[in-house]
Amino acid sequence: VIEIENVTKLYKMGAEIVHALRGVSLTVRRNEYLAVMGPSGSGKSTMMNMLGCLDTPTSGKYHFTGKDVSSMTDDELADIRNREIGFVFQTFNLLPRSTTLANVELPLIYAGYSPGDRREKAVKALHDVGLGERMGHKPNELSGGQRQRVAIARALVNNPSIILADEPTGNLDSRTGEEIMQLLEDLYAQGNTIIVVTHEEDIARHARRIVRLRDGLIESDARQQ
Amino acid sequence: VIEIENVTKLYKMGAEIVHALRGVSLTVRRNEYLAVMGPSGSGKSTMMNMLGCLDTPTSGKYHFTGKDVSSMTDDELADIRNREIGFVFQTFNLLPRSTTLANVELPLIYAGYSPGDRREKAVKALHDVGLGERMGHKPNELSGGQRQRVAIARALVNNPSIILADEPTGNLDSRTGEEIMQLLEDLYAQGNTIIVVTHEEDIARHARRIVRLRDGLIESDARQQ
Ligand SMILES: Nc1ncnc2c1ncn2[C@@H]1O[C@H](COP(=O)(O)OP(=O)(O)OP(=O)(O)O)[C@@H](O)[C@H]1O
Ligand SMILES: Nc1ncnc2c1ncn2[C@@H]1O[C@H](COP(=O)(O)OP(=O)(O)OP(=O)(O)O)[C@@H](O)[C@H]1O
Ligand SMILES: [Mg+2]
Ligand SMILES: [Mg+2]
Repeated sequence: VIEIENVTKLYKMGAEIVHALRGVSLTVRRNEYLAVMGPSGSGKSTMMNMLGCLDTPTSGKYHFTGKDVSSMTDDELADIRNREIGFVFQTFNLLPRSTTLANVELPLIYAGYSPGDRREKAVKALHDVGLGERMGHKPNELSGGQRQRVAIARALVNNPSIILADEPTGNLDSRTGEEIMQLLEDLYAQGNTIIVVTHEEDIARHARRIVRLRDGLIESDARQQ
Repeated sequence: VIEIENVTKLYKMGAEIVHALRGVSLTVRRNEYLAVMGPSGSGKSTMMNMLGCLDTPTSGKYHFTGKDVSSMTDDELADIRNREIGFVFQTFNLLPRSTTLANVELPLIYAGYSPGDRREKAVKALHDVGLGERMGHKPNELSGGQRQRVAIARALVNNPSIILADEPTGNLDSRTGEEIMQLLEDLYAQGNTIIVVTHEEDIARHARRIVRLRDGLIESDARQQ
């Protein structure tokens, strides 16, 4: 369903060029569960942003469900981002002046749900991540791990079939982190496709395949258990 | 050097009251190394903000080097925050429009260093966290783990004797995380006082004492190895 071929990403910084990705190729089928690992700065978030159609490569190809992403219209891309893919950002990206509930309802507004249905789905998503008691809080009235969970709830609320999560448990204690991993495991069992960036081996152990990045390149890609 | 007694923190949210801290007491001597652990939302960051003189309790006492913090002048408090304590925020709090180098120099401007000395100290601090090659980047041109390391460098650049770090390795791979823990271990060996909030047991193992919070209360406080 996802196929990137020789993707590079370069940033020009004055006279210097930063090679965030130096040519990565990856094929992911429907209902796979991958963990992406690698040192800080190795290109994981950059690669995830490509996969989530949030950024474009400097060179290389990206085929999403067989179709070349670079030839898609803005509407087609917006549709993928809103309906097909749920993205949990490493830095959460919550709207600071909206409540937790409003933040989680946002993808449902784009998807055209009625106010009643939106509220119901958003409330359920928040309960699934243990935040039923924090729905009226704004992001700066939440703990770090609570904000992370709002970002997760928002990514899952529109029932996407592909979940891209960039360090979803980085701010969570082990037990809450396990609850989130159980959530992802259930979604995988329901036939969805999961890609998780993590730096913790315990978290990576839940996945069925581990892709390791180093310095903008894939250094290994192996199935496990 | 740090003594909080029966500290509470309440937030009024309309008709509800959120009890972030329900009465915590903690005594920390010079040259101690503590880890603070506990579930998401249990009050760790709230307690750290109290200790860092960044927030005031709803009730209870805070004595810093024997002196009652609530009776200090604004200048005395600013002095503590700038010279005595280095604080690594869970959400980094970097200035988005300044470069990495400028962000790290900031505490040195308040401390009255000359431009030449500021630059030298800031450059060294950035090399210590492995960011010598990213000094001209702005925060949004850095990876998540790189931003975290800028926040760490900024906290350490003015050689504070007390380091309060809220999840300093949450976005770092194991190896980079170990390098940061080694940095803290060296600072501890030099006689400084270290308090680290973490949710990872491997990170907590570096400390000599573990304080566990649950629901706004201290549930255990024990020395180890
Ligand atoms: N400004 C605020 N208004 C209302 N409630 C708040 C505010 N700030 C924090 N809280 C609440 O206080 C509680 C403790 O927050 P705190 O940030 O200290 O938790 P934490 O232990 O650091 O959690 P985490 O591990 O998720 O970072 C949380 O339940 C949070 O929702
Ligand atoms: N806008 C930008 N301009 C210049 N360089 C950038 C930009 N964004 C990212 N980079 C660089 O690209 C490299 C890869 O960044 P990326 O965010 O993908 O790393 P990462 O593997 O997610 O790291 P982490 O584990 O720390 O989150 C980093 O070295 C970073 O400094
Ligand atoms: Mg990243
Ligand atoms: Mg916190």
